[in-house]
Amino acid sequence: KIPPATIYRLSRYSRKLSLLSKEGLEVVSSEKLAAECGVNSAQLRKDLAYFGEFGVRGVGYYTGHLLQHIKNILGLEKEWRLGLFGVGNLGQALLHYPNFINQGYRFVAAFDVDPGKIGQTLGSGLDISDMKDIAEVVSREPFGIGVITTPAGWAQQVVELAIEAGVKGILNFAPVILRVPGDVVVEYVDFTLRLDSLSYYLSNRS
Amino acid sequence: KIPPATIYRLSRYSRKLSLLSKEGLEVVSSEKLAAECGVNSAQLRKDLAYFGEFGVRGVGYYTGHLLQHIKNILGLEKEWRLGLFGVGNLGQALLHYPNFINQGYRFVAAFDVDPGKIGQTLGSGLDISDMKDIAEVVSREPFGIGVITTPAGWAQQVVELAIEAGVKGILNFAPVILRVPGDVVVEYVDFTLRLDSLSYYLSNRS
Ligand SMILES: NC(=O)c1ccc[n+]([C@@H]2O[C@H](COP(=O)([O-])OP(=O)(O)OC[C@H]3O[C@@H](n4cnc5c(N)ncnc54)[C@H](O)[C@@H]3O)[C@@H](O)[C@H]2O)c1
Ligand SMILES: NC(=O)c1ccc[n+]([C@@H]2O[C@H](COP(=O)([O-])OP(=O)(O)OC[C@H]3O[C@@H](n4cnc5c(N)ncnc54)[C@H](O)[C@@H]3O)[C@@H](O)[C@H]2O)c1
Repeated sequence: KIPPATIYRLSRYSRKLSLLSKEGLEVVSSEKLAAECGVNSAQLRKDLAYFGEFGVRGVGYYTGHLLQHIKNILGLEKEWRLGLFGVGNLGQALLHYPNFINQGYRFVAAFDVDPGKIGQTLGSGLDISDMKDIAEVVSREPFGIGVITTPAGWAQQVVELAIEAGVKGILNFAPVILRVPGDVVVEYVDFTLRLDSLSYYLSNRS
Repeated sequence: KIPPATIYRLSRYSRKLSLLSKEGLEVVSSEKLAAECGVNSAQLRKDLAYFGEFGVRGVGYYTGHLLQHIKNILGLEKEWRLGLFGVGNLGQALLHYPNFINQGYRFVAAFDVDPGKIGQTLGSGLDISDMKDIAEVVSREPFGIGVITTPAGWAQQVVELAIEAGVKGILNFAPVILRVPGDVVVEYVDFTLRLDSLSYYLSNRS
């Protein structure tokens, strides 16, 4: 079993490799790639060793070749279709963000319960659908990952509706732990957790 | 040295304890608190043991008492003042979020370089300051934590200006690794990392 921290680091290696490859760097040493990603080179080699042997002794890694390998491992050779639940402040910031497309993520549906929002068309051409119509919208525009930006109190109910409609991956921004069946994967983005961690380290520095 | 994952879990325990305490629950068992936070009770007891003995044998934990202890450990008994750099889509969503105040975080300053934004007053009464005036604004409205929501290409330069003005804690949303001196603490919020992790698990399920 691969540690979750290794998967997060793979994502960082792939992002850095794609920058290096755009800059025309053909070969990169494990020391350089590690330093650019804020890790040590032993950690980088250990992470990659879970998936096979990619380096060439005395040369390093072929940038494009390693990038392609990591993208395949992460499942990024295909484009992921996303659906957003809760088109409020945060939801709109996510829908307006142009970089998701470059990284292989595209919003194909957005849902809300507010009558003032349902039926509106966003800048990207996306219509805001009614939560009531989720089954019908998903059958027309299927998506693999649901992004939850509803108020905390609604998140559990919304995730159940999304799962019922066939969604198996959830990126949750609401500050609640979601109860989901075993075949559904949930990732949390929690800003306050990060702020509390800053508070701890700033308060406990000697 | 306390593992970073323990600090993140402490933050989750404190959030859940404050909900339980609001509901009037005087005492809570380690099993119940652990289950509500999505961890096992041995992990919870191990996390708390780093900081002392809080449970009462046969009873569990006094909810209000444990909450106060954890808040003190995390440095949450005081209100943290925040400054935001880059009042764009994401920055505005953060500035409009009412819940940060309830958790002890208040934005006292916001900076941008866009002449169309500088001088505007936000709904919360906050003025958008010019990045050029950072030293003068920070001396008037000091803050301990800088939140970076500028484009990735500017993040390193902005963090250096913030540190020069005396800021020691950074919450960074830009997808770059920041180089900072040893006495500055940085936390990253990276949505794409989480999406890539979802992609990995969804692509590798048997
Ligand atoms: N904005 C931030 O900076 C921030 C920070 C941390 C956490 N969060 C979390 O992100 C979530 C969204 O925050 P926000 O600031 O965008 O809130 P918001 O109130 O601006 O937006 C919430 C949206 O969800 C919609 N909604 C309500 N019930 C729904 C349902 N059952 N189904 C579908 N849509 C529904 C509302 O109509 C609204 O459009 C919250 O859970 C919040 O705690 C936000
Ligand atoms: N919006 C999202 O959903 C999202 C998702 C993931 C990551 N991010 C990251 O968050 C950051 C902000 O994203 P956004 O969508 O809000 O971008 P945005 O373009 O909407 O906002 C950026 C703001 O920063 C300001 N700015 C530019 N240079 C500056 C400088 N030197 N000092 C101060 N302010 C400056 C701009 O004037 C603008 O107001 C980016 O780094 C982005 O990669 C955003």
